[in-house]
Amino acid sequence: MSRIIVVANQKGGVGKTTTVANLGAALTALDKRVLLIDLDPQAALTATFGIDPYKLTHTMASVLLRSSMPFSRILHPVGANGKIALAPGGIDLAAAEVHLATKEDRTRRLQQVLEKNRVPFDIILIDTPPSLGLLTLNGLVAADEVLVPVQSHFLAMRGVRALMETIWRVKRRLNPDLRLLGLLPTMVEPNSRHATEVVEELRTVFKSKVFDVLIIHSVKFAEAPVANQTVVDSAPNHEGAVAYRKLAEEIANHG
Amino acid sequence: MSRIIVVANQKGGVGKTTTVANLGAALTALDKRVLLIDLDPQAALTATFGIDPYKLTHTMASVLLRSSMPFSRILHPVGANGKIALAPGGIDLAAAEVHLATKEDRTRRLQQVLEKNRVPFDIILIDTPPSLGLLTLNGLVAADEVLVPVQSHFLAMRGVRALMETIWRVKRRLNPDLRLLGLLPTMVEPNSRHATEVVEELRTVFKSKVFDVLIIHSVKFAEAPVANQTVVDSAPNHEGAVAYRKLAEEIANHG
Ligand SMILES: Nc1ncnc2c1ncn2[C@@H]1O[C@H](COP(=O)(O)OP(=O)(O)OP(=O)(O)O)[C@@H](O)[C@H]1O
Ligand SMILES: Nc1ncnc2c1ncn2[C@@H]1O[C@H](COP(=O)(O)OP(=O)(O)OP(=O)(O)O)[C@@H](O)[C@H]1O
Ligand SMILES: [Mg+2]
Ligand SMILES: [Mg+2]
Repeated sequence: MSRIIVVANQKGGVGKTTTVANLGAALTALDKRVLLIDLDPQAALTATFGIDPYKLTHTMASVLLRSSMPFSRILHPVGANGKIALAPGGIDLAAAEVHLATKEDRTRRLQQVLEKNRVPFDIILIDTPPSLGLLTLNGLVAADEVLVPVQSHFLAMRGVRALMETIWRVKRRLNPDLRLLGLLPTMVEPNSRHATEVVEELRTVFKSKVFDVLIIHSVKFAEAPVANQTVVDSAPNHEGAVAYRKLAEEIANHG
Repeated sequence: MSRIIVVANQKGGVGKTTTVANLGAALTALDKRVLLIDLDPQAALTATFGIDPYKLTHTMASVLLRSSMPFSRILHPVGANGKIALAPGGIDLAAAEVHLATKEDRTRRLQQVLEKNRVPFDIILIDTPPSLGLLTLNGLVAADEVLVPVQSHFLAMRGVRALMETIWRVKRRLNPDLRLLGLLPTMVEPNSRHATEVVEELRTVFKSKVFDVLIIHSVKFAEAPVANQTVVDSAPNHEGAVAYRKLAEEIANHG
């Protein structure tokens, strides 16, 4: 049985895609068989691994709308040595979301696909867009666990409570197995009192649900996607890479 | 006649809200009468000025759904000396967006409201959520000009072309007066080759449509909202405040 972890936060630009890509690379280095799923119409995860979503005929949109294309056929090998499987996103996901809105099982499409196709993966990571719409809901319903990156800024703190309420509602009504894996402080500016105070506030409110690992703010994370790489693969001794590897170990060991 | 500028970019966390707040404060300092409109259900702009959206009975949602509440009655005085008017956002905007989807004039609600209520403002700035859904479309249809903040990271560059296509489509079908005011490079890491390359790429592709002004990356922008302030008001000599004031002058003088 695969472990399905959805990475979600409706606040934009908090490090969701970066976390899926780097955590995926770090889990692969621990010999886990990893599948990454891109549910964002902007397909930043797909672009991070050098795939041009505009050139794809099949993305997650076709899978959610149940086209004849089998799930395994849309997968691309990515990452160092092509060891990660990626189910790409693309702009047609925006139209798919509108189309799904009229369907009875609109929140369960991804869950159904993964139930039919779980075979070869140990861990499945799902990237979501900055909203709490149907695409993110499909991720929350399909998943066993939710990982929430929280940028260590005041404005990013505000949305966490609303997100917890959404997770709770999904758990009550749609996916009783869903549990919060943890809150991951991201973009922590070194030597910034503000960042320290935000992380302390997170730990006060959410206690052990906040990972010990912090991801520091570093321009390396913005640079790596240019070369279609993750920081974990391109700069393994970088502080950010070390942090994502620690996160991977913590997640792999407390399954 | 007011000048209506919508600040939009579907990529999350690129500095839309920060730009509306700081540009608004800088324009007010130039003695412009400024109205800020918060179209984001997460209402970060509203929170930036110390208003708790959860405590409001009337937000932009009531206005878009044409409740009996007149537009002028939902406005709050904010900023230094309460000189800025704010039309607050809130979580009910998410439900309003779903409700609007069934209406014939779903993209024109904001335009209609502003046509009826333009009276006292020189400049109206509209903040939008990180998506190209109905709320952002209402902003694009109601506006005369679009200002696009672009984070100076590779991943943020990707969405600009798709956004330009959306602006062009809105101009052709819904709002012939809409024009691109400019692209504003944000979060430019000082001394980073990556940031310089991204800004150079922007200037190569979009030429004079890229503002000369750059907004540097500074933790001050994350800190200011904690004290319900903008950097323009709280640290007027800070490089970021100077940049937003320059932007305000450039916009005010090239009306
Ligand atoms: N720790 C970090 N330090 C500095 N920059 C980072 C860090 N993590 C990610 N970034 C950069 O910040 C930007 C936002 O990150 P990312 O795209 O992963 O966030 P997101 O939550 O997926 O955004 P969206 O809401 O648009 O999907 C990207 O350009 C990324 O390269
Ligand atoms: N120039 C800057 N340097 C550093 N941090 C910044 C800068 N501008 C904004 N920020 C911070 O980065 C975060 C994202 O900015 P902001 O919320 O304005 O972006 P946004 O595009 O409105 O995000 P969303 O897509 O979620 O609405 C905020 O916490 C803000 O305080
Ligand atoms: Mg993303
Ligand atoms: Mg915003």
